[in-house]
Amino acid sequence: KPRVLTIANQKGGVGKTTTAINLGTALAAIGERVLLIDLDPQGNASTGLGIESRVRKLSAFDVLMSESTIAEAAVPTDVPRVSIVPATMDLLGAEITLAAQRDRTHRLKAAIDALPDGAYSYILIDCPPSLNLLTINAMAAADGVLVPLQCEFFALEGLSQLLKTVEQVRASVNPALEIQGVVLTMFDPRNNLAGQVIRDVRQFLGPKVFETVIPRNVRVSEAPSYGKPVLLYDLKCAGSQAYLKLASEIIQRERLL
Amino acid sequence: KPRVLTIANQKGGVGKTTTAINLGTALAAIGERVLLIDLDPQGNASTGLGIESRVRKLSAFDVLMSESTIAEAAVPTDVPRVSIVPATMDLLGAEITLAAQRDRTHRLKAAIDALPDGAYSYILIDCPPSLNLLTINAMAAADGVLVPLQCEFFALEGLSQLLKTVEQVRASVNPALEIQGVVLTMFDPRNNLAGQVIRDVRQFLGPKVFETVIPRNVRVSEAPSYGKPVLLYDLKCAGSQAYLKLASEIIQRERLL
Ligand SMILES: Nc1ncnc2c1ncn2[C@@H]1O[C@H](COP(=O)(O)OP(=O)(O)OP(=O)(O)O)[C@@H](O)[C@H]1O
Ligand SMILES: Nc1ncnc2c1ncn2[C@@H]1O[C@H](COP(=O)(O)OP(=O)(O)OP(=O)(O)O)[C@@H](O)[C@H]1O
Ligand SMILES: [Mg+2]
Ligand SMILES: [Mg+2]
Repeated sequence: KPRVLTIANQKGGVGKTTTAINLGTALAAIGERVLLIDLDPQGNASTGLGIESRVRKLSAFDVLMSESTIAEAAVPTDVPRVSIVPATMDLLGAEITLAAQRDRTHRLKAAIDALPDGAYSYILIDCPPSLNLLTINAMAAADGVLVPLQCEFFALEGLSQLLKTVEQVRASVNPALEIQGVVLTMFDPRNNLAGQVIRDVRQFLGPKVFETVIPRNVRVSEAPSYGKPVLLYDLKCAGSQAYLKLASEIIQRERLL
Repeated sequence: KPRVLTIANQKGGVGKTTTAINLGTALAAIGERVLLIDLDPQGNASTGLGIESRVRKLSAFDVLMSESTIAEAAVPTDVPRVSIVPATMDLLGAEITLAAQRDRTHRLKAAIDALPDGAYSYILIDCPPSLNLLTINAMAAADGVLVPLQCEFFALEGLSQLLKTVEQVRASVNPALEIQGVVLTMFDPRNNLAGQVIRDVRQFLGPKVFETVIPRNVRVSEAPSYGKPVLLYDLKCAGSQAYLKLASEIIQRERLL
């Protein structure tokens, strides 16, 4: 059975998509077979992996509507051992379309459970910046939630709400759900506040916060315009090295589980 | 009648809240009477103006539910001539609660139209990072949409979808709606891509893009942790000066309308 990680945070622009693409690539680089599922109607994870919107035939929307299986919708990317179920704008209508269905929170989980055993070892789900039905579907399907957290004041404010939501999903929809970890992103050592945020978060959440901190690194934000993960765009840069370190920290932690 | 500007972009973390708070403060500094309406369940605009969540009695949710008028829900802030209708987490339930109402897209407009004449000269509405019923309500109530755009690749990708949505709202819900302008935010001259994004956007949208560009400036991101707009936290910094320039550019443009 694959390990399913949902990458979620309702605060916008904190590095969810960047973490999905680059952690996925780093896990594949160390030998894992990775599937990304792009649940954000913006489709940034699909674009960031070079899948242009005009070639997206089947998508995560079709999977949620049971029009297609994951096996049919998943497409390979330029990254060895990384496939993706792309996103389309149809996802904007998922909430209204699924609202009346009894199993509306478990559509994604059902699709993942139908995958043949051994197809993937990791599944990463990129979420939109909201706590809507798409994000709930992702949490219902997941073993763990990975929370990217920008080292900024507004990002800290949303953290307790997110933890409450995970609690609610665990109580009602997915008893096995846990916080995989919080990964601090876009850290700029010149910003005094950032250091303060890191100290606060480590104090508040202790071992739930990954040791690895992702630095702010311009190469990370340039890579998507070439349709590539930063590991393919510039393997030696600080951003790539941090994501490789995060991948091995995740594997280490899971060995201990 | 007040000029109503909706600050919207479904891409997360592009500077919507920062622009609502600081443009509002800058407009007040040059003599306008400003009301902010915080439509984001995260409530960052409310916190960034020093309204802590435990003192928020009435909120934008009560206004949308017609439980309260704007006059009752609006509270003063530490900034002279700036009031705010704060946000609470209840807003997360607005979409489901309003889904069955016939006038669900015009609730906010009705509340704004009920305001006594001359109460405010500008109303700024901060939106969540999605194209949901809250954002549609804001667009239905607005004269113009102000689009903060981060100088990054993923932000550019979402722009055409946002423009399409504005078109749809104009065709179905608010024929008077127009794009007030696109304001480029968090510009870092050391980032080659940022310069490219600015050239692309000016070429694509021409005069719809404000001359004023908001620079990335650490003082801007420090101010909210003190519950203050950056203009009160550090008036001389590059961020404050840019928002003052943006306010006068908006006033100039409106004089020409
Ligand atoms: N470590 C980093 N260094 C520099 N830029 C980064 C870094 N991580 C992400 N970015 C940039 O910051 C912006 C926001 O990141 P990203 O889009 O991944 O966030 P998100 O949480 O997925 O946003 P949304 O809430 O819209 O889905 C993007 O333009 C991205 O390229
Ligand atoms: N000019 C700037 N310079 C430096 N930091 C900035 C600037 N503008 C905004 N920020 C910071 O960037 C982050 C994102 O900005 P903000 O929260 O205003 O965006 P948003 O679009 O409202 O996000 P969301 O989509 O979650 O509502 C915040 O932490 C903010 O303090
Ligand atoms: Mg994203
Ligand atoms: Mg905001």
